[in-house]
Amino acid sequence: VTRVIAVSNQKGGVAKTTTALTVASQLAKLGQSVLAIDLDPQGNMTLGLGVTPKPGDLTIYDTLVDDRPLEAAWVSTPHEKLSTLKLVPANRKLARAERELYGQVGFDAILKEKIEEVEPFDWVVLDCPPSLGVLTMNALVASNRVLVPVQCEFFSISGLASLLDLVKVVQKRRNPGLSLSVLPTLYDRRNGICRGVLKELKSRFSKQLSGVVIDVDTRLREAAAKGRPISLFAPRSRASKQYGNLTKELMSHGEG
Amino acid sequence: VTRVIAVSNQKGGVAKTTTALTVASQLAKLGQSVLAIDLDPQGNMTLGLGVTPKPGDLTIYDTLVDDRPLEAAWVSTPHEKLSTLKLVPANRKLARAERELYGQVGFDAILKEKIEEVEPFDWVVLDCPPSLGVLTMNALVASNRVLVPVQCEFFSISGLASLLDLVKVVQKRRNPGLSLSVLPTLYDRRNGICRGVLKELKSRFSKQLSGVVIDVDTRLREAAAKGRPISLFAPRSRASKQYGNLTKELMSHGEG
Ligand SMILES: Nc1ncnc2c1ncn2[C@@H]1O[C@H](COP(=O)(O)OP(=O)(O)OP(=O)(O)O)[C@@H](O)[C@H]1O
Ligand SMILES: Nc1ncnc2c1ncn2[C@@H]1O[C@H](COP(=O)(O)OP(=O)(O)OP(=O)(O)O)[C@@H](O)[C@H]1O
Ligand SMILES: [Mg+2]
Ligand SMILES: [Mg+2]
Repeated sequence: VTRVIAVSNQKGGVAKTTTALTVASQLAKLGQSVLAIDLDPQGNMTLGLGVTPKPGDLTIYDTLVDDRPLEAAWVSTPHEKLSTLKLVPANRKLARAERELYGQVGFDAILKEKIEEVEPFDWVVLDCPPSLGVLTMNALVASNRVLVPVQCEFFSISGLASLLDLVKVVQKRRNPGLSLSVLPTLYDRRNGICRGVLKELKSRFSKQLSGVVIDVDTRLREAAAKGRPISLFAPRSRASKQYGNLTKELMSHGEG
Repeated sequence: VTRVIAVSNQKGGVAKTTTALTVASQLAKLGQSVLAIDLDPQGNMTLGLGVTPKPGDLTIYDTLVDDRPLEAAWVSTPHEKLSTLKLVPANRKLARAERELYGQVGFDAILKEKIEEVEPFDWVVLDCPPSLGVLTMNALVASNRVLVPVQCEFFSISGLASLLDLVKVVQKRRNPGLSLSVLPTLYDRRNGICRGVLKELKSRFSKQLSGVVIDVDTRLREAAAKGRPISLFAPRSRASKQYGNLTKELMSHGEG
């Protein structure tokens, strides 16, 4: 059964893209077949995997709005070790999808349908934009797990409430099999606020909190600048190991 | 003449809210009359100024969608030194405004009209969400300056292109008087990628680049956690001084 993971948080800059592309690349490096889908008009996952879409190439927009099949849009990355990874890229045009899809019957289940139409991959990894709109709704309806990266700082906790409410509505109306994981990211052990917020996450999300914490590691920024996932750029770095532990944890969850 | 500043960037987590609330509080501390408007459904500017809206309080949603006057929604902050600052709060309900306003005639000029209906403030400071939708469009149409905080990392430069295109369309069709400033934020002097991206910003935006760079400073996170702007929480910190220089630079721009 295909495991579909949505990486989502409407707070900006909390390492959604970094987490999505790193998990996707580590699963692929282990030989799993992975379909990564960039659902953010900014196209950071596309850039971070070293893919440069040419004008005229199909993107996830063409799948969602013009009903093109996913296999017409996915591409390989330039990395030999990730030969079992396909990426459906995004570009700025995707910003229009929020408006163009909204209000159509079943607008929140289009991505799910498209994923079910292709030969099953072992994994599908979705990188969501920093908002709770149509693209994120499609991701939550299509997934069996939503992974929420949370930066341990003050604004984070209050922001989680609206995402959790949306997850509940999706579980109730569309997708009862949707599980939730919370992943502390950009963690700075020397910072008292970080430690305090992590403590609060542990008490509020005792069941859903990942056993992994991702520390701040500048190697991740360097890897992104090279268009290479950390698992290829610096496999022995702390960040690569921590994301490796996260990948193992996700694989151990059984279905979803 | 009222100077209206929109703080905008669709990239998440680049210090839009931190910049908007800090500039608004420093102008108010200097005795200027300031109207701060939180345009992000996450309501981080509202939290960061120590305001806790009660259920039933009006927010910017009520102004934009239900045509309520701004003065029915603005509140004071709990900080005595900021007595000349009024804040129009935001809450999750604002997420609906993106959809509810889109497509109405003149949907992008509603905020501008509302600002022109009130007794003029010296300054209006708008904190935009991490997206280029209806709320950001309203901010760009209503402003005479858009201040773009940019974190010096790889994804930033490519993301600026779509914001700059939107600014150009707004300048052409709605608001020829809109000026652009680019502010390097979350700057880490020890990081080679940061230095490289700053160099690129200097060459691409030689005219629009601020003379100020905001360094990473954990005091800003502590201030936010206390619901106090850095200018009150730690006025002698490096971040407070750097934002003070930015505020002086904005005041020196003459009109807008
Ligand atoms: N553990 C980490 N240590 C250091 N830098 C990190 C870490 N995780 C992510 N980053 C960097 O932080 C920035 C934000 O990360 P990223 O773009 O993945 O966040 P995001 O949640 O996808 O942002 P957006 O909301 O804009 O989509 C990037 O420059 C990234 O390289
Ligand atoms: N110069 C700085 N040094 C250290 N931390 C900072 C700095 N500027 C902002 N921060 C912190 O970084 C985080 C992101 O900042 P902020 O929320 O202002 O960004 P944003 O662009 O408004 O995010 P969003 O896209 O979600 O609206 C916050 O925790 C904030 O306290
Ligand atoms: Mg992202
Ligand atoms: Mg913000």
